[in-house]
Amino acid sequence: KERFAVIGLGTFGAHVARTLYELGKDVLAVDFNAEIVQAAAAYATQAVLADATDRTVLESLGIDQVDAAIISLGQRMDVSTLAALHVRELGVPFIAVKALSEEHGRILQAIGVHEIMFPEKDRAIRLANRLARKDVLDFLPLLAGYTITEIKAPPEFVGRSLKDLALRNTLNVQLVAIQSGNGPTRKINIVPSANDVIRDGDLLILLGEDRDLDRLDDFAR
Amino acid sequence: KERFAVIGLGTFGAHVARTLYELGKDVLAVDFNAEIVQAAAAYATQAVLADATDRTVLESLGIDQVDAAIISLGQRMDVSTLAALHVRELGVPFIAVKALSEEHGRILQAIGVHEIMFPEKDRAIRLANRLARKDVLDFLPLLAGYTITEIKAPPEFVGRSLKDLALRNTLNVQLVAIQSGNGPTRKINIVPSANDVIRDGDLLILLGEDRDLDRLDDFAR
Ligand SMILES: Nc1ncnc2c1ncn2[C@@H]1O[C@H](COP(=O)(O)OP(=O)(O)OP(=O)(O)O)[C@@H](O)[C@H]1O
Ligand SMILES: Nc1ncnc2c1ncn2[C@@H]1O[C@H](COP(=O)(O)OP(=O)(O)OP(=O)(O)O)[C@@H](O)[C@H]1O
Repeated sequence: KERFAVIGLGTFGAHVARTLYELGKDVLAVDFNAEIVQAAAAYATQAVLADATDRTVLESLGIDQVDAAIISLGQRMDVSTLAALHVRELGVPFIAVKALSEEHGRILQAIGVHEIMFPEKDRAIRLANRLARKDVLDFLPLLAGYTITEIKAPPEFVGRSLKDLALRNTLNVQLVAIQSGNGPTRKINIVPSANDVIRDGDLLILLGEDRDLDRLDDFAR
Repeated sequence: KERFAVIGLGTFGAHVARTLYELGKDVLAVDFNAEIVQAAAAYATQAVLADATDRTVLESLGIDQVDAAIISLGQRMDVSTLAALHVRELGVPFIAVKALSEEHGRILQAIGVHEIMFPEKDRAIRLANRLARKDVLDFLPLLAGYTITEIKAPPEFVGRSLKDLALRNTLNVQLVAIQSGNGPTRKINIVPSANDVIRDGDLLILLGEDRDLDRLDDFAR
């Protein structure tokens, strides 16, 4: 059975732990705040009070045996980086860390962290870009939380028809246009029909709520 | 010209302000932390030291005249909700707030906030869902005597297709995945196809016996 260590139980960490736990995974939740650890008993297999910068403690908790570690330790770069270093040295095969800044991200990358996340920054930039745009669909931004965005056709979509993909039902986003080719051979198919098929290299113009469009980013990675 | 009020300049707020400002918008940035306000002068039209729960101050700043307000005020629900209420009462047509929790979100909705965001929660749930999935790579490390290792694409490989490299024949290792980019733009191409080309900066994930992988190290130096 897969075992995960979630180190730091702020908003981000608590949600990671809870989601994994509810999916039936073995979750070791770590924080140095007693109240938080107490609450974590409800969403983790094991909730432990510990200082994540203490390598000996981490080792005694069996962190070296987990399949993945997720680190989100608050506003101090040194604390977060040190914990990531220890977890790396303990040989954990997959480490994800919520970074405080781009520079922090580069340090984490240098020490071998596998996944570095900037959720507030990503969401902030998306919001700002939407608020700043003057679109044909200008009135749409007033529909709270909706955005028009473009993504390259993910490999999983290529060769499939819109009817088959059923984006509205599966991902709650609507494909409003497909742009194929570029330069003089560029074509744009607005309000595509159900039998249209997505081709490699197509640009998909999607309408949806930000939270649903965010999910597509995973496809498009 | 569009004018935006960004109230609260933590990670989220600062990125909203900076993005809008760099897009040429008129940005009024508000925070009650003097150091933060000082730094904000670099990414806002006007950076003001003020307590966002003080309606009189907000009014004197001309918040009632902005096109949209973006509020992200930290860990206190009362502070955030009060600021949102004032901004709403001042008649700002579009208000976006970073919520602390689902319950906080419901309160914000009740007072008429137009857009409520949960960036850490959304990202956390996506990460957890992905980690919980069984990927092709999971069982590979269990092949006895074999190792999965990663190397940076050696210069000799860059620009060449897998078919052309014929790693299995020449070096007795199998390329099981190529990882390109990093951080939020990281992509992983699992079981790449023969025509895929290796790019500078790619991380090659290889399966093979240690002695064969060792030989690759010579390439990768
Ligand atoms: N050295 C440490 N050892 C263990 N836990 C720590 C340590 N330092 C901080 N923490 C915990 O990490 C958690 C970090 O959460 P916090 O809310 O500060 O921030 P965050 O990671 O910036 O954000 P978010 O709320 O978005 O998850 C807190 O619960 C805190 O108690
Ligand atoms: N009453 C207030 N008036 C003005 N500014 C405030 C007030 N209360 C808090 N702030 C500011 O709001 C900002 C909130 O940022 P903080 O980093 O605490 O959190 P956040 O909103 O949880 O998260 P993030 O870092 O993800 O943006 C801080 O810069 C703080 O100084």
